[in-house]
Amino acid sequence: MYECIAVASQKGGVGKTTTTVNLAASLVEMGKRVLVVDLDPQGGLTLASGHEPDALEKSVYDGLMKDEPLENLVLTTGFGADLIPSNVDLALAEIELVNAFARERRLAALLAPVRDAYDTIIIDCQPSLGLLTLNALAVADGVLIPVACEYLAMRAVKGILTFVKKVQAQANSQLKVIGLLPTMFDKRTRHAQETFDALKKTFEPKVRVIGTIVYRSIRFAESAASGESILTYAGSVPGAEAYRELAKALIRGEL
Amino acid sequence: MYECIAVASQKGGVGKTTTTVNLAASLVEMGKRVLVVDLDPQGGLTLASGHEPDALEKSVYDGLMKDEPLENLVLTTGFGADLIPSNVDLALAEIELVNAFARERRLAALLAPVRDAYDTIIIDCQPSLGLLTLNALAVADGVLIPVACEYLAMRAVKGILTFVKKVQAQANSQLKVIGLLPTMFDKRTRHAQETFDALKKTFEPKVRVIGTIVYRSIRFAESAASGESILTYAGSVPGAEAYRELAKALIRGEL
Ligand SMILES: Nc1ncnc2c1ncn2[C@@H]1O[C@H](COP(=O)(O)OP(=O)(O)OP(=O)(O)O)[C@@H](O)[C@H]1O
Ligand SMILES: Nc1ncnc2c1ncn2[C@@H]1O[C@H](COP(=O)(O)OP(=O)(O)OP(=O)(O)O)[C@@H](O)[C@H]1O
Ligand SMILES: [Mg+2]
Ligand SMILES: [Mg+2]
Repeated sequence: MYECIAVASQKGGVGKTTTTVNLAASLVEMGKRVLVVDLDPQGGLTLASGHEPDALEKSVYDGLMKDEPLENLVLTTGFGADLIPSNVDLALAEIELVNAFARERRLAALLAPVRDAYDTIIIDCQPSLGLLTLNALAVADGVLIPVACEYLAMRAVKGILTFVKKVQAQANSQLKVIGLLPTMFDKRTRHAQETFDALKKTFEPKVRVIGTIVYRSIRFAESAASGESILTYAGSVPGAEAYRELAKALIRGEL
Repeated sequence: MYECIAVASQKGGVGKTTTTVNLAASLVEMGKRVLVVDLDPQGGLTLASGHEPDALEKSVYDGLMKDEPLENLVLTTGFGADLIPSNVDLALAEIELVNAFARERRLAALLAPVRDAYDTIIIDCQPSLGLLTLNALAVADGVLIPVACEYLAMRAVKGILTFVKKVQAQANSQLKVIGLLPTMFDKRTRHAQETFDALKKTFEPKVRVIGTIVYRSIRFAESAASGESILTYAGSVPGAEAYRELAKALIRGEL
């Protein structure tokens, strides 16, 4: 199984945060020890885990830029994983890192002491390919790319794959592309199926389009508001099953 | 009417690009001369306008960083507005601008020669509050904030409003918040109405929640693939009417 998974795409709103929460929850349900890291200044993962970004005393920013030890940052979540939270302070890091020493290895250094304490670490990236996402890809051994089954999201895939190739060549040769995870697939529309078909035609066999599809359901937005994962909030929706399947495939080493 | 509108939010996938295309198309339909600017390295607006970001000889990056005159950058669109396109080169600008002179006024300088040639300029921002979005807010006299009617998008509103306040205080005192534009409102769900109600309760009367709601429709994703606006692709969907109403309200100075 991957020790560290980055969930990344520069396209906004494709389900990066939702995938991080629900994949982590599924792995926890199967007995794995999981740490999730919020690497987005919006603090979406922190919010979806039931915490208030503005109320944090310390966040991932302090770990990256102020040498705060990791154990002072870790919070619990409603879905059984541990969390390194974030808030708007993290936006400063993007600018401060530009002229910093070993700027893409800050996250790797922060996580190093706990790699053995968890079966896997999952990093939720912000919707841009800057220095924070570079930090995530430099420490990860796998990158999962959610793709909303809509035209503009599909067109964004080439951009993240190009960025990943650069990272593999210059910062982390161990990084593998786990695959493209189809999300927000609306069964009632032709457009979703057409986009999914185009995704397979354009990227396979070089890049895997993960067979597990996460169907669109309003329960996902509702579960984010509840601080729970979809598994406990609305465990019978098809999307919940999809994340459990994804977790199983990762545990079995099929992805 | 606003001379220059920035469409901004750090939350991804809330309809920034879709709003830029369809508001521009609605204003053109009402006889206005409109320029749209793609300030997102993903090139979503460029794609939705029927162009290929990777095939561009020059883009907004060249105008911002290489003193390329604007007239060498302007393209036409399928919805009657002019476009300054972008592609992945623009991602370099975010880093190159950090140590540049007058770094937040580069876009203002690029647009200055054509301000009189258009009734309004609309800038599509990327999903982050960095130097590119700062450039947009520094030149705009109005900022439109799309908010998907879902929990995580609502929670992101405070972040963009705080950023706007900073810009108003330090870079552009003329900048006004046009309002929060409710998007992707799914009539079939309670969650959308609850989010909309929470939006009004949390932000009004200080910030206007625009009464025109853009309802969810797959036709928006399809129209982006066609290079047309929703007005010509599927003009009878409720969302199309919403953008026309928004354009009217802007022309009449009601917003
Ligand atoms: N399968 C799904 N069906 C319906 N809604 C979904 C699904 N997955 C996520 N959502 C909702 O769509 C919105 C976007 O998802 P999310 O915030 O996870 O995307 P993101 O890629 O993390 O966004 P950002 O780019 O802003 O970080 C959220 O409101 C979320 O609750
Ligand atoms: N009212 C709507 N109903 C349904 N789908 C919509 C609506 N508005 C936009 N969309 C679709 O939702 C997706 C996200 O919209 P869009 O790309 O415009 O958001 P954005 O804020 O520009 O995203 P980014 O943060 O990546 O720049 C696109 O696939 C778009 O076609
Ligand atoms: Mg997110
Ligand atoms: Mg966009």
